[in-house]
Amino acid sequence: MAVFEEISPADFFYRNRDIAGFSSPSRAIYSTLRELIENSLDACEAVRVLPEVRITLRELRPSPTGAFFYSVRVVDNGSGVPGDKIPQAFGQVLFGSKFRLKQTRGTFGLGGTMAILYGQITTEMPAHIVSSTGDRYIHDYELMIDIQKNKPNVLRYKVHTNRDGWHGTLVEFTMEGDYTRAMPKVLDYLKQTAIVNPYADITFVDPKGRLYVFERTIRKLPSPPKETLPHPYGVDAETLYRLIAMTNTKSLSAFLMEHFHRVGKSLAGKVLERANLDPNRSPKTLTPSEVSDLANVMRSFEDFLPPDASCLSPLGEEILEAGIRKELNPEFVFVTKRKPSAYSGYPFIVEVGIAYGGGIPRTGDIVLYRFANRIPLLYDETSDVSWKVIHNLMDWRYYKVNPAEDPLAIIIHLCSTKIPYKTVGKEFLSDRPEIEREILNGVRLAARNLMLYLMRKRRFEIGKKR
Amino acid sequence: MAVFEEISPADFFYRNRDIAGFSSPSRAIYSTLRELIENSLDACEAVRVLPEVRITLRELRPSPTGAFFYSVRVVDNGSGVPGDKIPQAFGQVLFGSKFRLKQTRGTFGLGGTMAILYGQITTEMPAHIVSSTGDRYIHDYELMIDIQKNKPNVLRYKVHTNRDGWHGTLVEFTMEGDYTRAMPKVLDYLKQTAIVNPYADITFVDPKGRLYVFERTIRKLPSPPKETLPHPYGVDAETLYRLIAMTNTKSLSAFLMEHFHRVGKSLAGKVLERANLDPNRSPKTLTPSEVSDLANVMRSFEDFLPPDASCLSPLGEEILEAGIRKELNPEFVFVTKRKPSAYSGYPFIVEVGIAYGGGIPRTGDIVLYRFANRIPLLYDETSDVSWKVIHNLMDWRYYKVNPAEDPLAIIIHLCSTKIPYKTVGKEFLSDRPEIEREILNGVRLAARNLMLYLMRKRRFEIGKKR
Ligand SMILES: Nc1ncnc2c1ncn2[C@@H]1O[C@H](COP(=O)(O)OP(=O)(O)OP(=O)(O)O)[C@@H](O)[C@H]1O
Ligand SMILES: Nc1ncnc2c1ncn2[C@@H]1O[C@H](COP(=O)(O)OP(=O)(O)OP(=O)(O)O)[C@@H](O)[C@H]1O
Ligand SMILES: [Mg+2]
Ligand SMILES: [Mg+2]
Repeated sequence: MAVFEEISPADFFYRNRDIAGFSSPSRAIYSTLRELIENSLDACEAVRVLPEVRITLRELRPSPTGAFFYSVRVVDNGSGVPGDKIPQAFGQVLFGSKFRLKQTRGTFGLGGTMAILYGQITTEMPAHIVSSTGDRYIHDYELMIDIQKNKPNVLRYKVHTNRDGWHGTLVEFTMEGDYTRAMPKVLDYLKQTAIVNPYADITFVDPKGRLYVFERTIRKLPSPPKETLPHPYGVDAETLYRLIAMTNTKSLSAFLMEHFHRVGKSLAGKVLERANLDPNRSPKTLTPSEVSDLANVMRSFEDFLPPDASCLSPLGEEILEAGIRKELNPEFVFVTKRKPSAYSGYPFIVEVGIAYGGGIPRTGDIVLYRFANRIPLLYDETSDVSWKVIHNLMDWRYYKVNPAEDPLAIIIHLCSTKIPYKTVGKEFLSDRPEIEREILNGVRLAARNLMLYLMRKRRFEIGKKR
Repeated sequence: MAVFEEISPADFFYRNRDIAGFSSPSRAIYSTLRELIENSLDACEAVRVLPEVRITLRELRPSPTGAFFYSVRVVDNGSGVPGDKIPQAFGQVLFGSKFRLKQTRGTFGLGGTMAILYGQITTEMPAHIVSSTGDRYIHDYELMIDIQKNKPNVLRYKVHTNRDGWHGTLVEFTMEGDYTRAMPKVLDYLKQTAIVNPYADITFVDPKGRLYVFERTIRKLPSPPKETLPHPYGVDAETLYRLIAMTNTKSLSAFLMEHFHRVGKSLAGKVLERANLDPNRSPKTLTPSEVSDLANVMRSFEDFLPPDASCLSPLGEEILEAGIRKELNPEFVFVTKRKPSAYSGYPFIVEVGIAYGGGIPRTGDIVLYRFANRIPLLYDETSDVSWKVIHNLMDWRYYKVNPAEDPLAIIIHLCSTKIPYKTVGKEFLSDRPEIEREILNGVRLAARNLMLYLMRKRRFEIGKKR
C-alpha cells in the first residue's frame, strides 16, 4: 500500500544536496564560500557601501571520511539583517529579500541557508550569526535548522549595544570539507570575482594561514540597479493572474500601464484591441480564457518597447576591458555591451569580450570565461549556453580564426533580473533563445573586430617582409 | 529597505522552471512525457502488473511564440492513486509516495506535478485526472494548482462505479511545446526505455498521427525491490536524530539493530565501543555531541556488511546483454553486474556493458548509453560521472583500445534507493566517490574482456594470413 507523505523544501534539499551544489567535501567548500561571498557583496551594494569581505577558513581536525572539519567565517560591512528576520533569513529555505525584480546575485532564497544546513548535518553544531543594520543594536544568534519543518531553531539570542554604528553581518559555522581539493577553484573564484567587482576589498585566510588580498582598484560603485516592473514581453497567465488579484486599477488599460514596464496608453490600447478586450473593463472581471488570450497576445506582441537598463547593472566596457587586460595581458582586446533585451518578462544585457595573443596560452581551444550578475561560473562549461554558441553556432573560419591554434579567450557576462540558471548550484545557464541570440550576436561582433585586427596585423607583417 | 518574503516550493519551481527541466518548448515536451511515463512504470511495478502505457500527443493549434499547443494524455494499468490523495499527488509539489528507501524511478515528489504546472501556466487550462486502485470507485478530477500556496484547487470531482475492476491512472492536460524539435530525443527515450524495461508494452501516437509500438519481449517482471532500512555506512547526524526521535527501542544496541540494515548484536557492540557509548543507554538520552560522535564512527566504520540487494532491482546480465544485442547488433558484447555497494547509507549496484564492432558506428568517440533506475538519461552526458570515468579516468591504451578509431559503445546502468542526480530534471549523475569507483571498476573489467577478445581476434587473423 503506497504511503503518501509531504516533505519540506529544507528536507528536499537535505535529501538531494547534490542538487544544491553540495555533492562532495571539496565541492561543499566551494559552494559554501561562494554562497556567503555573494550574499555579502549583495548586502554591501544594497546600501551603496564599498564592500569589505573578510573570509577565514580554519582547519579543525580530520573527519572520519578522509576529509576535514573546518570553521568558516565570513564578515562584511553590508546592510546587515533586521534582528527579527535573522532566524528565517539563515534558518529557512525559500526565504529571502531577493525575490524582487532587481539585479542581485542571490535569487533563490536558499544559498546561505543551504551552506548552514550542510554544516549542521556534517558537524551537528549550530551556526553563529551576528548582524546589525547600523541602528542601536547588534543581534547575536546561535541557531540550527529544523530540517523537517523548514524552520529555524534559535538556541541562544543576545543583543549588544552598537556603540560604533557598525553595520554588516558575520556568519560563522563548522562544516566538513576538503580544501586541498577545492583550492584551485576557490582561488580562481576569488580572482575572477575581483575582476568583475573591482570596487570590492576581499581578503581570504586559508587553512594553512596564507593570506590572499584582493584590493579594490576603483573607488566607485556601479550605478545601482532599480527595482522594476515586469516587462510585458513573454509574460505568462500566472503572472497576469497574480497582478489581477492584487491590483487596485479599475480598467484594463490602467492595469497594463500600472503594472508593466514602459507601457503607455497607446501601447496598452493596441494590445487590448488585439486581445479583443474592452480597455475600460475592470481587470477582475476577466475569465480564465480571457486572461489566457491576453497572455498569448502579450507573448507575441512585437512592438513593446525594449526594457530600459535602469534595473540592470552591467559591468560597462571600461571595467570589462580593464579587467581583461589586467588578468590576461593580451595583445588585442575588444569588448561590447549589447542593448537591453528581454526574455519571459525579464530584462537582460549581454556583454562580450574577446582577447587574443599576448599572455593568453595556446590550449588547443578557446578559453571561456563566464559571468552572471558579476558571479564567476567555474563548472560545467560544456553544458552552458555560451559554450554552445562558441562551439556549435559560431562559424570561426568565416572570421579567419582557428580556435584550435589561435591563442584566444572569450569573456561573457550576462546580467538580468533573473538569470536562467539550469541548476540550483548556479553552475551554468540554460539556452533561452533570446539570450542565446544576444550572446551569438555579441560574439560575432567581437569576432569581426578580431578578424579586422588580424588582417591588419598580417598585412603589416607581410609589408615588413618586403 | 529590504523586503523579506517566503515562497512556496511550487512558486520556486514556477519561477525557476529551467531547473526542473522545462527550459524551452521542445524540452518541455520531453520532460512532460518522461515524467508521466516514469510515473506509470513505477505504478505498474508497484502492484506487480505487466505495464501497459498508452501515450497520445495531439497538436491543437499554433502558439503565439512560434511553438504549438498540445493535448497530452498518458494512461496506464498501474496501482492507481487513492481518491483522497489524487489532488495532492498531482497538485502539490514535494508530495508523493516515493520518499521511502526503495528503488523507484520517482524520487523528488515533483515531476508529475511540475508537468501539470507547466501546462497550466502556458495554457491556463485545468488538468484532468482519472484513477482507480481497482476497488469499487473510479475518481475523476479536474484540478489546477494554486502555485503561491502549493495546494491543489479542485474544480470538479466525479465518482464513477468501477464495473470492470479497472485499476490505473489517466492523466490529461494541455501545454505549449515543440514536438518537431523534441522528436528525436522523445523517440530515443522511448526506444531506450523499451530496452531496459522489456516487460513493458508502450504505445505512442504522435501529433502527426503516427503510431509507435514497443511490444514487450518478456512476460516476467523483475523481482520487486523491497523497502529497506538505511545502510549504516555514511549515515549523518540528521538521520540519527530523526530515528532517535521516533524510536521505541530502549537501548543503543537495540536501536542500531532495529533501524539499520544488516546490523547484528556484535556489530552494534563494536560500533558503540568505538563511539565510547554504553550499549544499554536509552537512545533518547544522547547529547548532540554524542550523536555527532556516533555518526562520525558510523561513517568511518569499515566492517559493516555490504548491503544485500533485496531493495534493488538491477537489470541482470541476461536482460542487459539481450537489449544490447537487439539494439546495437555488435560483434562482441560483455556485461557485468557489480556487487552491491553503498554511499551515504544508500545501497546501489552498477551494471556495465561494452559492445564492439558489428552495427556500432565509428563516430570518433565511444558511444555512451546511461541509465539510472531503468530510466534513460539523454542530456548533458559530458557532465555525468560516467563520462568522467570513460574519458578522464580510464586508460584505454593499457587495454589496446583506441576510442577515437574503434567502434565502441559503453552501457552503464546505476540502480539505487537514491540516485544522486545533479539536477531536478534528472539529466546526469553527480560524481559520488563510491559510485565513481564502482563504475570505473566495472568499465575496467569490461575493457579487459574486450582486450582479450581483440587479442584473440587479431591472433586469429594473423594466423589466417599465414
Ligand atoms: N551577509 C548578508 N548580509 C545581509 N543580508 C544577508 C546576508 N546573507 C544573507 N542575507 C539575507 O538572507 C536572505 C537569504 O539568503 P540566502 O543566501 O539563503 O538566499 P538569497 O541570497 O536570497 O538567494 P540565493 O539562494 O540565490 O543565494 C537574503 O535574501 C538576504 O536578505
Ligand atoms: N500514473 C500514476 N499512477 C499511480 N500513482 C501516480 C501516478 N502518477 C503519479 N502518481 C503518484 O503521485 C505522486 C507524485 O508524483 P510526482 O511525479 O509528482 O513525484 P514522484 O514520482 O514521487 O517523484 P519525481 O519527482 O522524482 O517524479 C507519486 O509519488 C505517486 O504516488
Ligand atoms: Mg544568497
Ligand atoms: Mg514522478
